[in-house]
Amino acid sequence: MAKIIAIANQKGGVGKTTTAVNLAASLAAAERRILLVDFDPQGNASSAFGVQCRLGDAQIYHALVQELRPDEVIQRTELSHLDLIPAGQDLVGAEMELVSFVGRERQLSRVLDALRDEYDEILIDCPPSLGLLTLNALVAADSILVPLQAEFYAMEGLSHLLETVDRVRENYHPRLQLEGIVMTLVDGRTRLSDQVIREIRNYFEKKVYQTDIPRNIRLAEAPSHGKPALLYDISCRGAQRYLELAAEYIERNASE
Amino acid sequence: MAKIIAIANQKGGVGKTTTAVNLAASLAAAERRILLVDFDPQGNASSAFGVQCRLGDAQIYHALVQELRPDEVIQRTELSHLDLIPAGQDLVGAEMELVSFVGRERQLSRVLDALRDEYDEILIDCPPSLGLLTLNALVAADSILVPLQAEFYAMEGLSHLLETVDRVRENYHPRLQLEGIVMTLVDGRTRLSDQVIREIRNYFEKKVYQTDIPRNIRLAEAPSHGKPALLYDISCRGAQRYLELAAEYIERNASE
Ligand SMILES: Nc1ncnc2c1ncn2[C@@H]1O[C@H](COP(=O)(O)OP(=O)(O)OP(=O)(O)O)[C@@H](O)[C@H]1O
Ligand SMILES: Nc1ncnc2c1ncn2[C@@H]1O[C@H](COP(=O)(O)OP(=O)(O)OP(=O)(O)O)[C@@H](O)[C@H]1O
Ligand SMILES: [Mg+2]
Ligand SMILES: [Mg+2]
Repeated sequence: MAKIIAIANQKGGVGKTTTAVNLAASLAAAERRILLVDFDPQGNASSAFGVQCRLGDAQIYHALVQELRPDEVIQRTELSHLDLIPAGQDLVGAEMELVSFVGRERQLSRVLDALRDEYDEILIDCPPSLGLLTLNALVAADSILVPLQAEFYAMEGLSHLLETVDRVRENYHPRLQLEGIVMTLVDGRTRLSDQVIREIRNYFEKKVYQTDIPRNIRLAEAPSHGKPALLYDISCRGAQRYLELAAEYIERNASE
Repeated sequence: MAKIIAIANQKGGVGKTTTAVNLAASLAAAERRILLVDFDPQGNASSAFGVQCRLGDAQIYHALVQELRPDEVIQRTELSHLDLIPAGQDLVGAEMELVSFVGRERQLSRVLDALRDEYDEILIDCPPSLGLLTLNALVAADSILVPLQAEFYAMEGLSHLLETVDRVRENYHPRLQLEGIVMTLVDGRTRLSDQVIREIRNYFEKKVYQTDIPRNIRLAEAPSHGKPALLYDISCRGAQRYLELAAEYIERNASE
């Protein structure tokens, strides 16, 4: 029975996709059976594996609006334990189309519940907004993992995000948990981020993962080769940190 | 008669708000009369001036749904030639509310047309998506300025953005121009971005501004003090480059 994790933060460019792709790949390397769901119309998690969805190609949109069955939109990747449900431009219209659906916030949950028995974890890469797509992801998920950059605008958005999580718990899904906060794009050269990270660790305590992800150019290069970092350059700091993050995730969830 | 410019790119975290805030401030320093419209529910352009919109405070949402007149949502800033229309959480719901409006893509245009005579330029900071809010901004605008980061995911999104601009021209607004592309977060230390920037300049030629914006930590620090960079630390490279960008914008538009 898979655990479903939404990787979400409405602030743009904080490392949601980079975390979804590399955490999924690292967990698969540890032989967990993983499904990565690209739920962002930008389709970045798909292109991280060299998959470009043209209009009409089987993708998450078609399962969402029930044109295809959930198992018909799954693709294999280079990693034996990692499958992908890609996204593309079709998803842009989904947000407007879903508005008039009955149970509009539960469509992704319906799709993913049908796949839970096949996987250990299902990771959802969310778009940079708190609209209907992210709402669907939060309703479908057992927990939310928040990639957080230690900069002013990103910090400011955190309280809105946590309020949204509270509202989802109250109105749709009482069991939604906070999986944790992962500090991303940590730039060792600046005092700003050191001070901010200390404050976050004090406030959120155990909820912040010990493993943080440093800024590492190889992480930004890997997607142009259609590979997660551990297949592009496993020796780089970025790939190593995501392997450590996966190990920490497994440890935190083993004790439950 | 103001020129209206949408600062847009659906890729998250590429410097839309940083460009909107600092270009607006630099143009105001050059004595142009500027209105900055925060059109992102995150409200980052508002907090860059120390303005926090609580639910119910007068903001762009209220003019959009006609609860307030356009002139009733304008605020002064520390800069005499720069006014701000702030945004806050009320705007989150606007996207879903607008779906059922007649002329749903023209609501912002209606609001800003009423203000055109008061300003030389009206800049719109857009959210990281191609939904109804960004569509409203593109329909209201005379031109679009695209902040572009020289990284794989951001580059990949550029073709979708330009396709969306073409669709807006065909269906809603034939006169929408491309103001230009501004290279942002330029990191001199990496080969990846040098190579990518050369390709972009070759392909888009004159459409790419000569002035690019380097990564400069002072630009990320300024918003936590509620000031644009030229008021926080005018001597830093970031503030200087935005002043140069404003000068290049004025030169490009003078010759028309
Ligand atoms: N630790 C890192 N080191 C270096 N570059 C990184 C790192 N994490 C992410 N990046 C790069 O920073 C940019 C933003 O990251 P990413 O696209 O993963 O963020 P996102 O939150 O998914 O963005 P969006 O809000 O658009 O979905 C990308 O170009 C990515 O390659
Ligand atoms: N030239 C720069 N040098 C250093 N930091 C920068 C620069 N430009 C932007 N930043 C920082 O990078 C982050 C992303 O920038 P910004 O928020 O302006 O992007 P955005 O495109 O508006 O993001 P969103 O998609 O969430 O609206 C912010 O923390 C900002 O302070
Ligand atoms: Mg992403
Ligand atoms: Mg922004």
